[in-house]
Amino acid sequence: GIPDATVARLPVYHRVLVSLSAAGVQTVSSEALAAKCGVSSAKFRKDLSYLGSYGTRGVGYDVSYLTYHISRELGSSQPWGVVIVGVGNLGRALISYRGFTSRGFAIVGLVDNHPDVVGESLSASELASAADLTIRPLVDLEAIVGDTKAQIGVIATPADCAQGVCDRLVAAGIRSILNFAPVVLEVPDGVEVRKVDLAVELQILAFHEQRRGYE
Amino acid sequence: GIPDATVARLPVYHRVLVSLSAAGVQTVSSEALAAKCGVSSAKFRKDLSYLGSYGTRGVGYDVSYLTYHISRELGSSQPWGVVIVGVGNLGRALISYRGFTSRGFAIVGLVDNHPDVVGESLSASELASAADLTIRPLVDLEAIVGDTKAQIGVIATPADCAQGVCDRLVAAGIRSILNFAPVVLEVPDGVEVRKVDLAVELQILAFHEQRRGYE
Ligand SMILES: NC(=O)c1ccc[n+]([C@@H]2O[C@H](COP(=O)([O-])OP(=O)(O)OC[C@H]3O[C@@H](n4cnc5c(N)ncnc54)[C@H](O)[C@@H]3O)[C@@H](O)[C@H]2O)c1
Ligand SMILES: NC(=O)c1ccc[n+]([C@@H]2O[C@H](COP(=O)([O-])OP(=O)(O)OC[C@H]3O[C@@H](n4cnc5c(N)ncnc54)[C@H](O)[C@@H]3O)[C@@H](O)[C@H]2O)c1
Repeated sequence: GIPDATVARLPVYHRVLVSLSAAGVQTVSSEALAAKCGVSSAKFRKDLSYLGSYGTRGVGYDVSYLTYHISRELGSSQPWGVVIVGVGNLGRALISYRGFTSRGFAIVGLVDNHPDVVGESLSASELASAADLTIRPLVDLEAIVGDTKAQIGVIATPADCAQGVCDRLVAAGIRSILNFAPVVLEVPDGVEVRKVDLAVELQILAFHEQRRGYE
Repeated sequence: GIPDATVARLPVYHRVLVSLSAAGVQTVSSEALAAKCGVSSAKFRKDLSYLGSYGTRGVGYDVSYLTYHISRELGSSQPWGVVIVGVGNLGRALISYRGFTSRGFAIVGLVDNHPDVVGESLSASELASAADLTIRPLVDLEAIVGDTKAQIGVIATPADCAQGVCDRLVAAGIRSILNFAPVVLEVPDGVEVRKVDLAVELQILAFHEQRRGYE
């Protein structure tokens, strides 16, 4: 399949192409396009080859065709509805992060099980979304997924309840889960779980720092 | 160089090897070791080949030699001191995440510039570290890095002040930075910045969800 790193770059390519076609540019070389996206032209060409897209040697890429092609790959069903379960420190940092809404993700549901948290209302401007949202109890999870047609669940709860929350998200119809809790979730076939471990970022930094010591 | 994904797996290999040598195991096949680490044996052998480490066909790997070799690559200067600048929602989620301390990272400094936050004391048990820590003002950043010999800086501030914070970390001697703020930081040669964008995780999930629709 297509490598994750390539998938992660496609929205960047799409944004640059959209601004080029808005500026009336018809064709563009892979060097110029790659430079605007902050990657080498070899990496750019390699990424597009995974989509079966090749420029014409000496002419480059057709901007409007390539914009259409990438947006079809990325999916037109934007915005993607996201439900966040666990509205603690991490959940709140995710809620106010503008990087989600700017890429076509809308937070459509907030769920928690702590009596002090449930019932709290977050304003549309804080969520950068269309409407205010109230933090709802766990018992409402199925109704929220059903009403909003959310497609992605984010688990930001403690580890001990993460599997239970995951099972309920899957039973409600969610097939894509982003998990922060430090447990390995068991899911049926057809459900994809991505696990984030920010400690890995520190490990990579430490590994390189250690090697710098030898230079 | 060694791919990041390989670097991220080395601590897992190291933990498994440490428990095998504690159990008195002398040699182990790459299949058995890979299975314990949750990877294919082909990926395991490929990872170790980056370190110049090859098992003996039919015999496998020498557990104590391989443990020593990987721990040398990972660096023995654990624990690595980490200073977190910006103790808001994200900063607090990072502070209480057990995944950092369990991999040899100790939070040795907390810095913020909001009068309500500066002066707050966090207990050693909340930090899973040796001592209580008080959140200090930005003006103390250089003294904290000097006193603690911290090697890694984490930026969890809003975007508009992130470059300024980065410059001060670098001037204080930090050469490894984990940046969450949505800006591209400029740093001199010799300083490594890793940027986290959790929206990329959602993009990858959405990309696969979109493709599932075609199946
Ligand atoms: N993977 C990483 O890199 C990383 C980094 C930081 C934190 N974490 C993890 O993220 C999780 C959240 O961290 P935090 O600092 O925000 O913790 P937190 O305690 O501030 O927040 C957890 C929230 O989950 C809620 N909750 C508890 N049980 C629940 C349930 N059954 N259903 C719904 N909500 C429930 C709590 O009421 C609370 O609001 C933890 O598991 C932590 O280990 C992971
Ligand atoms: N990259 C990602 O995936 C991701 C995800 C979530 C949040 N974020 C980003 O992380 C940052 C923090 O998010 P948050 O939700 O914790 O925000 P927050 O407002 O809760 O916390 C920010 C903290 O930084 C402090 N601060 C502000 N200016 C400072 C300065 N000059 N020096 C020191 N401290 C300063 C504030 O007092 C506050 O405590 C934001 O930039 C946000 O966009 C990134």
